[in-house]
This record gives sequence, C-alpha cells and structure tokens, in this order.
Amino acid sequence: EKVVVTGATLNKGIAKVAICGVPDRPGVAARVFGALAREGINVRLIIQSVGQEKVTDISLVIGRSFLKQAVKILEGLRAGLKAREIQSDGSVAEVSIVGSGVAGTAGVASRMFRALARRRINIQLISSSEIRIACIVDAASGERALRAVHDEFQLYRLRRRLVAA
Amino acid sequence: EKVVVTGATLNKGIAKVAICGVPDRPGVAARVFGALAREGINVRLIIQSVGQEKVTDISLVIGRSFLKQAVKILEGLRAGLKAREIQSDGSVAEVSIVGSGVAGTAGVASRMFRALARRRINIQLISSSEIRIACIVDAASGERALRAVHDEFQLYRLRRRLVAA
Ligand SMILES: C[C@@H](O)[C@H](N)C(=O)O
Ligand SMILES: C[C@@H](O)[C@H](N)C(=O)O
Repeated sequence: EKVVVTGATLNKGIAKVAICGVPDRPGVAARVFGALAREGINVRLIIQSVGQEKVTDISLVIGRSFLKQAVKILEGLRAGLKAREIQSDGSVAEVSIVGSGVAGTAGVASRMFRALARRRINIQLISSSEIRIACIVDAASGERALRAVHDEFQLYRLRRRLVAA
Repeated sequence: EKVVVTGATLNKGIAKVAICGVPDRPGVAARVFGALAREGINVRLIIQSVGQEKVTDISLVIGRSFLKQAVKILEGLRAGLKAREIQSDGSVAEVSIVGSGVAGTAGVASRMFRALARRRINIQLISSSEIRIACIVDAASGERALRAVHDEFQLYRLRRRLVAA
C-alpha cells in the first residue's frame, strides 16, 4: 500500500448519542441539527448509515459535557419526528488513525479493524475520510485500542501518540 | 460562527453499498474489510452508525467502477456472517462542504442540511469530520445539491466549484 499511517489519537472526552428510527425524508436532518445548533452543542462526528424501509438513525459523537443537554434536545424532538428512541452513552472513546489516503484502500481499514478485533474490542461506530479512520469503542478499552493501532502501524518510534481528555 | 466554509464538491463517480444486519461483535468489520482489501476495492467512505440489539449495518461509498465486484464480495460473506441483506445503489452522488471546523458546531451542518431539504433533496448518508461534511444524495439531484450549498454558503465568488466524475 502506498498509504502511510502517520499517527493515531485517543479521545476520551466524548459521548455517543443517536436519534433512532426517524423518517428518511427531506428535512429531518435539518430539524435535528437546527435544534442542536440553537443550543450550541459541540458536534465532532455526524454519522448516518443506510436505513431500511424509509426509516433510519442519525448518530453523533459530541463533547462529553454536552451529553445531558443533547439527550434533552433529542428527546424533545422525538414525538414530533415519530422517532423510535434516543440512544446515548457517555462511556465511549474515539480511536483514530491518520495519514494521507487512509480510507482509499480497504487494506489500511482492515488492518485497523483487525488490530482491535484481536483484542476483542468492539467497534461501535466508524467514520472515515481520505485522511482519517475514526472508531468509537467503549471507554474502558480506549488505551488498549490506542496501543493496538500503535503496534499494528508501528507508530511508537514516531512518537505520535496524542491523548486528549 | 467562526467556521468558514471554503468550498464545496460534487462527486458523481461513486456508488453506495452496505452489508446490513451483521452481528455487532468484534471481528466483523475486520472480516468485511479484509475481503474487500484482498480485491483492491477503492473505498472512499466507511460509515457505521449505532445498531440495535447487537445487530448493525456497515455502509461504504466506493468508486462506481467497483460496485459489481464489491456486491459480489459482500454477497459471498453474507451467509457466513448471518447478515440480513446487501444493499447497493450506483445512482448516487456525494456533495461535500469543506472548511476548517465545519462539523464543530451544529450550525454549519444544519445550514447544509436545510439547504438540501428546501429543495426536497433526501440525504441518504452523512459522514462528517472536523474539516468536511459529506452527504450522499441520489445522482439526479447532484448538481442541484451542489448549487444549493453554493448558494447557502455564498461560494460562487470564490470560484471553488469542483466537480469530479
Ligand atoms: C434522515 C435524514 O438525513 C433525512 N434523510 C433528511 O434528508 O433529512
Ligand atoms: C459491526 C462491526 O463494526 C463490529 N462491531 C466489529 O467490531 O467488528
């Protein structure tokens, strides 16, 4: 692979929240984020995967300090949007690898996922782009997950470990 | 908002594919991407949102030319993973806005989503990071979606329109 993974990060100061079972039609995402924007919620990742039969979920990774507020906002929207439920979990961490072209070939992604799988660390959310693959895991596995990707991509010698809290 | 949206892009040379109803436990993502990697599938976005009752979906945005091959690989995995189904759609486009900190506040995201909603363009997938918010829409709406975000963020004068096929 011509891809070079140049670093890995661990962020424990986050929470996962999702509004599940929303109608998959125009205007829904606008309404959800309009409500979050009005209250200044800090959003790190927005993730919407395929839905089923015109219904889908929208997941967010936010700063941990915003969790209670975000859940309140989403619960307030739930009835009006006919959403099935709000999910939330403050006990999560984000482990990412960064590098030019990381998501371009499936190879780098498969190595990251395998490194986590070998340590029995479950991947709860995935969000990737050209330059970064982010996995959300449970908070207790955060450090182990960071070491796993450091080992897999031999990052120790680069001294690129960044831990944010 | 201190966020500045500096550009927007439209990419029509893509396809959406997903393996749905996979067990949400360690090793599943590794297996899916291991199989895709062995065949050199070019992956642009990996999206996994929250699941339900230990089952979830993994969505991918890939280069259009890889669609048939990717579906074949995923169908080959389906029984072994006890996945419910494979979804795919070659008639999609990716519209993105880029800028430093775009996903940081919900405000920029809500403006992008509202711009698409006003034109009745459905958002099929969302993947965002610090510097980019990508929405997958149907291919026929691609140009209109690009214009929508250009108008919303007043990008014309920057002449930042990039269209890839
Ligand atoms: C679910 C949500 O993204 C919806 N499809 C919309 O366009 O707003
Ligand atoms: C669904 C998939 O991501 C699974 N949770 C895994 O860890 O591999």
